Amino acid sequence: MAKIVAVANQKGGVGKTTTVVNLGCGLALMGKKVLLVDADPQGNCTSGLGIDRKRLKASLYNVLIEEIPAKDVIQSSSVTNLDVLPATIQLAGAEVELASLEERELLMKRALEGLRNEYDYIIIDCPPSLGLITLNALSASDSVLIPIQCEYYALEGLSQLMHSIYLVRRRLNPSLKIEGIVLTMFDGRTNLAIQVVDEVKRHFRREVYKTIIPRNVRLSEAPSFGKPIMIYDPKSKGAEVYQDLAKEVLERE
Amino acid sequence: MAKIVAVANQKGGVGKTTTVVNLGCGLALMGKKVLLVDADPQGNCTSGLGIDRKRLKASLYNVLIEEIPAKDVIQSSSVTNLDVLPATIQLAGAEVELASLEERELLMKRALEGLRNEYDYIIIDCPPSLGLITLNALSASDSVLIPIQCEYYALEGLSQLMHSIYLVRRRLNPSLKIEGIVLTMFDGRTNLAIQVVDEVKRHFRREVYKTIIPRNVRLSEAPSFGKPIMIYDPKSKGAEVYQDLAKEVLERE
Ligand SMILES: Nc1ncnc2c1ncn2[C@@H]1O[C@H](COP(=O)(O)OP(=O)(O)OP(=O)(O)O)[C@@H](O)[C@H]1O
Ligand SMILES: Nc1ncnc2c1ncn2[C@@H]1O[C@H](COP(=O)(O)OP(=O)(O)OP(=O)(O)O)[C@@H](O)[C@H]1O
Ligand SMILES: [Mg+2]
Ligand SMILES: [Mg+2]
Repeated sequence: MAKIVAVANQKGGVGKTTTVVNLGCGLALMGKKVLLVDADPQGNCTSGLGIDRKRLKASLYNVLIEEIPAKDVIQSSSVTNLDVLPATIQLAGAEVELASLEERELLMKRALEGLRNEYDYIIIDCPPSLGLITLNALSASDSVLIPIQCEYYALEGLSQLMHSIYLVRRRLNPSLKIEGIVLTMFDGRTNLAIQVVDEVKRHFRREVYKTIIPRNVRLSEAPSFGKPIMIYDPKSKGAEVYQDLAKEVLERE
Repeated sequence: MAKIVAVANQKGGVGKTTTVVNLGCGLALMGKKVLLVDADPQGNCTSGLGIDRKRLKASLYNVLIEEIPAKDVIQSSSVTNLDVLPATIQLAGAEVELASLEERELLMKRALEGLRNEYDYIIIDCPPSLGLITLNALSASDSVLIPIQCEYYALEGLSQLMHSIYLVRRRLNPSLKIEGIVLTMFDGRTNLAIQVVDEVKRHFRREVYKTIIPRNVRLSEAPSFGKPIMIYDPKSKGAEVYQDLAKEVLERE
C-alpha cells in the first residue's frame, strides 16, 4: 500500500523538484517501488529524469481533465523501481479549466488512488503556487514534505503554507499530516542561513529532518544530464545527503 | 507618461522580486518617480520594502476584484520617489475568482492606466506562474523584463515563457515588447553558469543586458531589514550592479 507524499512550498526555487527527484531515487535504490508525479507545468521533474517532454503523447493534464487512466501515461525512468507520471506545458491551462469542474480539488486523488497497490511511495512535485493544482496534490496525499531554502523570503512564506495545509485538512483531507521539513541550499558561511536554520528548528522541532541539504553545484548540474544526483555523481556531497534524507524518511515510518 | 514593465518568469526563485525592488530603487535614486506593483500573493516585494502586510486594509486584490481605485491603496516606501501597490495573501484567491469575470485578463490594465501620469516607471512583480495574474500583468504592460537564473532548469523554461509572451501579444496586447533579459545569481566558479550565459547571449544577443548580477549574500540579507540593497549596504557588489542595471535600462529609452 503506497504512501502518497506531496512536496510543496509556494515559494519558488526552494528545491522542491530537486528533492522529489533525488529523494525518489534514494528510496528506489533502497528497493522501494516509487512513482514521481510531476504536477508542475514547467515539467522539471520530467526532464530531470531524462524524459523528453516533446515526445510525450499524454501527461498528467490528460489524466486530470480527460480522465485517461494514470497507468496508461506513466513512464519508466533509467533507474530501476523509479517511474514518472510526466507533465507537459498543457498543464498550465489546467488551473483555469479545473476551476469550472465538479469536485475540482479531488480529481488527482481519484486518479492516484488506483495506483496505491503498485508502489511503496508516490511523491508529487508541486508548482510554486497555492492554486488548484497544489490543492489537488494536498487533497490526494497522506502527508506533505516541505523544503525550505535557508533564505529570508523562504521563511516568510512558511506561515502562509501552514495556513493552506490547515484549510485543506479542515475542508478536503482531514488526515493530511506533515511528513517533514527539509532545509535546503544551506551555506554555512552566511549568518542568514544559520539564523533561518535556528528559527525553523525552534518552531518545528519535531518536523525538521536532521539531514540538512548544503548548497552543492553538482545538484544543479545533474538535471542537465537528465539524471538524479546518485547516478550523475554518486560520490558527491549532494548524493550523500539525499541518500541520508531517504534513510531518515524510512526511519520515520 | 509612465512606462509599464512586467518582471516575469514562471520559474521560481530566479530573482524577480530582487530585481523589481532593487531596479526600482536604482531608478528612484536617479530621480525617476517609480511605482512597484506587487502582483504575487507571497507579497515579497511589499515586505522587501519594509511594509507590514498584516496592517494593510487594502491591496491589489481589492483593486482587481472590488475595483477600488489603485491610488487609494498605494503606499509610500522609505525611499523618496518609490511607491508600492502592495499584495496580501488574499491575492492567492484571485486566480480562481478572476476566472469567472468578464475581460478577466484586462482588469489590471484598467486599474493602472489612470496612474500613467503620476509616474515615470510602473514595475510589476509577477508570481512564479503563467496564470491569470501574470496574464493580467503582461496585458497591462508596455514591455516585459525577464530575469534568468544561471541554472539549467531556468534555461529550460525560457521557451515556454517566450511562447506565452507571443500569445499575449497576439490576443491581448499587440504592442508588448521585450524590455530586456537580465542574468542573475551568476557564480563564475561553476561551468554551468558560464554555459547558461553563453547560451542566452547566443539566442538573445540584442535583449541581454551587459550587466550580469552575481550571487551576493548581501542581496539576500537586505529583505530581512525591509530595505533595497542601495539603502541596506550601498557599498556592496549587489548595490553596484543593480545601479548599473538601472543605468542600462535608462540608456535603452
Ligand atoms: N542543494 C542545492 N545546491 C545547489 N543548487 C541547488 C540545490 N537544490 C536545488 N538547486 C538548484 O536550484 C534551483 C532551484 O531548485 P528547484 O528547481 O529544485 O526548486 P523548485 O522549488 O522546484 O523550483 P520551482 O519553484 O520553480 O518549482 C535549480 O536550478 C536547482 O538545480
Ligand atoms: N544575486 C543574488 N545573490 C544572492 N541571493 C539572491 C540574489 N538574487 C536573489 N537572491 C535570493 O534568492 C532568493 C530568490 O530570489 P527572489 O525571491 O527575488 O526570486 P523570485 O523569482 O522573485 O522568486 P519567486 O518565484 O518565489 O517569486 C531570495 O531569497 C533572494 O533573496
Ligand atoms: Mg520545481
Ligand atoms: Mg518573487
